[in-house]
Amino acid sequence: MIKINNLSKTYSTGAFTVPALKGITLDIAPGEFVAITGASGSGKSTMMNLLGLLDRPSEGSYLLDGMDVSNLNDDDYARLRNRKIGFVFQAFNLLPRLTALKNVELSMLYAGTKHEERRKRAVEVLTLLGLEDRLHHFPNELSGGQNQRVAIARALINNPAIILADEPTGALDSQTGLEIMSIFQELNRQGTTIVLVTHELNIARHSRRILRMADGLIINDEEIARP
Amino acid sequence: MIKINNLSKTYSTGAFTVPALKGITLDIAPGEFVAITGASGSGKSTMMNLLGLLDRPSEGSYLLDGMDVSNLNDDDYARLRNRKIGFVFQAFNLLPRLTALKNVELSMLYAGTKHEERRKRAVEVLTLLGLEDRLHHFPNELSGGQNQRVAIARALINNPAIILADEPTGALDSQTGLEIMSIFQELNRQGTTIVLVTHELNIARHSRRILRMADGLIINDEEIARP
Ligand SMILES: Nc1ncnc2c1ncn2[C@@H]1O[C@H](COP(=O)(O)OP(=O)(O)OP(=O)(O)O)[C@@H](O)[C@H]1O
Ligand SMILES: Nc1ncnc2c1ncn2[C@@H]1O[C@H](COP(=O)(O)OP(=O)(O)OP(=O)(O)O)[C@@H](O)[C@H]1O
Ligand SMILES: [Mg+2]
Ligand SMILES: [Mg+2]
Repeated sequence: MIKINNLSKTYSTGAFTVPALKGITLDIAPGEFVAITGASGSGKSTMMNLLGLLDRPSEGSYLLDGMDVSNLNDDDYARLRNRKIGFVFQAFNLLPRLTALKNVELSMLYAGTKHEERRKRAVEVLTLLGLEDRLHHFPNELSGGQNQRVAIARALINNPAIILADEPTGALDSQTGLEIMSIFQELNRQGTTIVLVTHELNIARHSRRILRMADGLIINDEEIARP
Repeated sequence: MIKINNLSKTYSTGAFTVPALKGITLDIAPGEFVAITGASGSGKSTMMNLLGLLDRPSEGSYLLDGMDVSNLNDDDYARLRNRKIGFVFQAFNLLPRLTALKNVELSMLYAGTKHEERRKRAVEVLTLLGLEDRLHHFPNELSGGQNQRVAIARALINNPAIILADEPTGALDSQTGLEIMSIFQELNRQGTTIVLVTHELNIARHSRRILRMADGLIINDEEIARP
């Protein structure tokens, strides 16, 4: 599903050069459930942005479902992302002038879903995440954890083949965090490939494989036995 | 230091009314170290915004260091906040067009600190938080946890009497989170009153008193024995 080879990313401006990712080689098979941990600044979000087709690598290759993404122009890059990937951003990235409902509906536009169907599905997913009373609130009228759940709803809504979630429980109390993880586990049982970044070990333990990053490299890669 | 009586906050727009805080009565003495936990949406940030003089209550009273804040006009409200309180926002709230260094320096302007002194102190605090190589990066050139640490630096820089921190370790790996907590404990030993919201119990256990919130009320208030 995901095959990266020597994937590297260096950010550089006039003032500095930051080698955020230093040549990562990694295979993730369809249906896997992977957690990524590592110190702040170790390159986790950078890696997720490359996997999520939100950015281009400086070096190395990325085959997504067999397709070499470096051959795609920007439009095809975006189209592939919208079709295959649901992304939960570390900073949520909701549109501040749209309500929770409209933020989620918007991400269904690309899939060409009809209006009534979009509304119905968006209400379902937001309800699943406990937000049925907050559909018409704007991001600044929602708590941190409510905003995070809207971001999660937006990622799930198109039933993507891959979910990439960057700290999806960072703003949630433990109980709500566990509810999110059982939703992810259910989606994974139905075949969705899941890669999530987390700094909490009890969250990481809901996955079946834990990668540890440090200074732009993967320093550990461990299958975990499921109870 | 903090005395609130029947403090309430209801958000209402044309479309809805949300009673986010339903009458909280609470005393926090100078030098206390308090943690606040509770489900997503239970009113923690709302309470912190009222304590931090970032918002006004719908009902009830707030005495800060003996002063009834309801008597203050908006300018005096802001001036008291800048003098007494260091606030770490759940969403960091950094200015996107200023570097890490300038974001921190800016919050020293109100205190009337001289330019060289501001620069020197800002570099010190950012270095203490591990950001010495990121001083001149903008928020979009920093990782989530680096942005959170800039927000923390900004709250500490004026040596405030009270630190209010809303999920200050939410975006940090466990190791960095523990480093932040030892900094807070050191400040508390020096007399700073600290109130922090967290959903992680091992972080809450660095405090000496844990308040639990649910549905806009405090439902538990427990001193914890320190080892
Ligand atoms: N400006 C607003 N207008 C309307 N409702 C609001 C507004 N701000 C917050 N709320 C609502 O008030 C309730 C309490 O919000 P608050 O941000 O205090 O929760 P919280 O405990 O900090 O949650 P979290 O743990 O998710 O950050 C939530 O249900 C939220 O939807
Ligand atoms: N646009 C950018 N320009 C320059 N440097 C950047 C940029 N984005 C990220 N960086 C740097 O690259 C490194 C890796 O960042 P990244 O966001 O991937 O870390 P992370 O592992 O997600 O950290 P966190 O756990 O704090 O979210 C960091 O040191 C960061 O300062
Ligand atoms: Mg990150
Ligand atoms: Mg909050």
